[in-house]
This record gives sequence, structure tokens and C-alpha cells, in this order.
Amino acid sequence: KVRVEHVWKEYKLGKQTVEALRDVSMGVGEGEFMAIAGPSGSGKSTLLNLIGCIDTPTRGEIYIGNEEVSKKTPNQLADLRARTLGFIFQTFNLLPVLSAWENVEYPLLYRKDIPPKERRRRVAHYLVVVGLADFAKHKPSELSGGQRQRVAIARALAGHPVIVLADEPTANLDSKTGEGILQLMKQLNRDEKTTFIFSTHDHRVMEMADRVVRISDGRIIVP
Amino acid sequence: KVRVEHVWKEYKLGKQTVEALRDVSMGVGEGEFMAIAGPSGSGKSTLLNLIGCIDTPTRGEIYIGNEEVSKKTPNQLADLRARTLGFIFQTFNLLPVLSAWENVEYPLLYRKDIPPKERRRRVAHYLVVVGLADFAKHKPSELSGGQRQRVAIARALAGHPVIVLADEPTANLDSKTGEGILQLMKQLNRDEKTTFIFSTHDHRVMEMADRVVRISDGRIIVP
Ligand SMILES: Nc1ncnc2c1ncn2[C@@H]1O[C@H](COP(=O)(O)OP(=O)(O)OP(=O)(O)O)[C@@H](O)[C@H]1O
Ligand SMILES: Nc1ncnc2c1ncn2[C@@H]1O[C@H](COP(=O)(O)OP(=O)(O)OP(=O)(O)O)[C@@H](O)[C@H]1O
Ligand SMILES: [Mg+2]
Ligand SMILES: [Mg+2]
Repeated sequence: KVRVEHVWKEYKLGKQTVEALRDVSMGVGEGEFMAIAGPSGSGKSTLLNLIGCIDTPTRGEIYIGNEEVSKKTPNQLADLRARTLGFIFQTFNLLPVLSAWENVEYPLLYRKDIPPKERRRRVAHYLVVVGLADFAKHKPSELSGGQRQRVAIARALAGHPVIVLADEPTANLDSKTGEGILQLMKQLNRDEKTTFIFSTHDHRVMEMADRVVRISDGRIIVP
Repeated sequence: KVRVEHVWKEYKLGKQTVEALRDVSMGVGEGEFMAIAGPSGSGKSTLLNLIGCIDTPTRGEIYIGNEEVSKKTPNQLADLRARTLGFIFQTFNLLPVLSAWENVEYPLLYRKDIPPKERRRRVAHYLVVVGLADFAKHKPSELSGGQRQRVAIARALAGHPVIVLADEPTANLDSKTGEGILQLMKQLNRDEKTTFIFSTHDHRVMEMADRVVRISDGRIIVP
């Protein structure tokens, strides 16, 4: 389903070059529940951003469903990001002027395939399952850190994506709340065959994963 | 050293009132290494913000070193925030246009009691101890999530505060990096008698703590 081939990501910082990813190759099977683990700064978010088509590699190719991403047209890419991929950001990236409800609803407004009644049903459903039914009207500044994280989770899942990229989705959650979120994701993985790709420091996620890929200093560690 | 007396914090949300803290009373001893634990949304950050003088209670009093905070003059409060208290925010709150070095240095520029040479020594020292010596020139947008968290940690500690308020300081760190940060804090607590008040979901912090205060739905749970 996902294939990363000899990917490099370099950043220019003044005169220096920072190599965030170096010759990374890996695959993710359809319906896999997979964790990417590694030290802070090792390249996990960078790799997730490339697979999630939020950023482009300096070298190498990314394949989503057999098609190379850089060969896709702008319309195909927009469609990929809207329908196939769901992204839960490490820093949430909620829209500050919108309420929790509106933040979850926002990407669905662009989906011509989702009628208004179904859209509202999904927003309500996902706010309930992440435990935020009573907080629908709160803006991000009126929410706790873990509540914002759960709005970001609900927003990504409500689109019913084929592949979910989850960048440390439990970082701001207590054990019990985090456990509930992971069970929800495991259930979606089992019932809908949704592919989950986590960047995580959470050992529970690693234990639940079908496979753990380890990264260090921009390179995959081959066991 | 710190006393919280019958504190309430209410927010108005449209016509409704959200009670984030309800009749909270607690104390923190000098040089204590203490954790506040509880579910997402239970009031931990709100309580830390009140003790850290970043916010004011709706009802009740906060005492820092025997003086009631609401009785302090603006100058006394500014001095308290600059010299006595160090705050590590759950969302880091770094200045986006400044580099890591400048972000750590920034609060120290206002300290007439710290000469330029000592200021530079401290900035360099704390960037080294949080593992960011090579990242001094990166801006926050050029840093990973855990690297930004560590800049926030270095910034709070470089002022040599008497009391550190740490809001989930290990949330974005892998086990090894997080362990290093906690050992650094434990050492400061032992050697300098620095008081640490953590909001945390991390069981390691709870295990290292002299005492764990549990909060749920805005109330302290009395064991
Ligand atoms: N400005 C606001 N208006 C309304 N409600 C608010 C506001 N700020 C916070 N709240 C509510 O107050 C409660 C406590 O928030 P707080 O940030 O203290 O929780 P927390 O324990 O730190 O949670 P987390 O572990 O998720 O960080 C939450 O339910 C939140 O929705
Ligand atoms: N725009 C940029 N310019 C320069 N370097 C960058 C930039 N963005 C990221 N980096 C560097 O790339 C490396 C990888 O970053 P990345 O965010 O992928 O790490 P991570 O594994 O997600 O870390 P964490 O666990 O702390 O979130 C880091 O060392 C970071 O400093
Ligand atoms: Mg990251
Ligand atoms: Mg909080």
C-alpha cells in the first residue's frame, strides 16, 4: 500500500545542510498497524510528513497504492490528502477561530461525497468517541492540551481515511484516556482495515503494533 | 513555600460557566519534587498557571513564600515571575522568530543581576545538558517536537528559579531523552534545593516524586 524508496530529506540552514532522513527505504502493508520509534530528533515526523504528502523528499520516491506521489497531478494529490490520508499532527494544528465541532467538520465540508446529514452524524460520533461531547463549542484556547489532541484525532478519523498518519497521538493523554483512543484505533484497524502508521514514544503503541520500525539519526535501523 | 487556599477557577463560555478548579487547597514544601496527576481536562494546567502567576483565581488565595500573590504590586509580581518562578509550558510557547539560543537567552536579557558573560555561559550550559548544543541556531520551525520541548526546558532552568512549574515536560520525549531530563531535574532538586511542581501523565515522574497529588474534574482527590 505504501512504499518509501531510498528517500533523503535535507534542509538548508544558513550555509549548512541538515540531513533529517538518509537513504530511508521501507514499506507498509495494507491494513497494517505499524509504529515508527526512535529518539527525539531522529526523523519520525519528517518521514510521516513525506508519506502523508505534506512535504516532498529531496531524493527518492514515495509510492501510495502503486503510484509514485511526485507523478500525481495537483487534483490527484488533493484527492489523496482529502480522502485517502488522515493526519494527526504532533502539534495538532487546529484552527484557533473555530470551535472543536467546526474543527472536526472543516475538512468534511470539502467532500462532495459526504452529504450534510452524514457529515453532522460523523462529527457528533467522533467527538463522542474521543470523550469530547460536552466540549463541542470550546475553541482550542478553551481546551486542555489533551483535549486539543483529541480534536485533532477526531478530525483525522471523521474522514474515514484509508491510511492514518498519527504523529505521537497519545503524548498529551493520561494512561486511561490514551488507552481508550488506542482501542478505538485498533478497532478501526480490525473492522475497516484502516492502515495506521504511528510515530510514537509510547510503549503501549509499540506493543499493540504489528511491527515496530526503529529510526535513529535519519536512518532506519535494520535489526 | 507554596500554599493554595480554597481556589476556584471559572471560565465563561457563552451563557455557561465552566468550573476548571473547585475548592482546591494544597501546599508544596520548600525543595519538594512533586507531581500533579489526573485525567486529560481535569485541571492540572489551570492549577499550574495559578501557582506560576500566569493567571488569577476566580476565588481563593495563592501564597508564594508567605505572601498572598494578589496583594503583590506589579513590580513584585514581575520580579516573582522573572526570578523566583520558571515555567515550562505544555505547548512550549517559544518565540518563532528567535533561534533556540535566543529563546533560552531571552528572559535572561531582562535580569540586571546576570552579567552578559554569565548569561552566555548559562545559555550554552543548558543547551548542552538538554542535548541541543548542535541546534542552537535552529528556529522552532526547524526543530522537532521534542527539541522544542527541550528548548522550553532549558529556557526555564537557565534563570536558576527557586520554583519550577513543569507542565508535562516529557510528553514529546522518547524514554531515554526523557530519563536524562528527569535526572537533570532531580539533580537540581538535590543540589540547589529547587522546588519542582510537575503536571504529568508520565509514571516515571510520579515514581520519582516525593508526593503525587491527584486531581479529577477540578477537585483534589483526598486519599
Ligand atoms: N478559556 C477556557 N474556557 C472554558 N473552559 C476552559 C478554558 N480553559 C480551559 N478550560 C477547561 O478547563 C478544564 C481544565 O483544563 P486544563 O488545561 O487545566 O486541564 P489539564 O488537566 O491540564 O488537561 P490535559 O492533561 O489534557 O493537559 C478543561 O476541561 C478545559 O476544557
Ligand atoms: N526546517 C528545518 N531545518 C533544519 N532542520 C530541521 C528542519 N525541520 C526539522 N529539522 C531537523 O530534522 C531532524 C528530524 O526532525 P523530526 O521532526 O523528524 O524528528 P522526530 O523524530 O519527529 O523528533 P521528536 O520525537 O522530537 O518529535 C531534527 O534534528 C530537526 O532539528
Ligand atoms: Mg516528531
Ligand atoms: Mg494540561
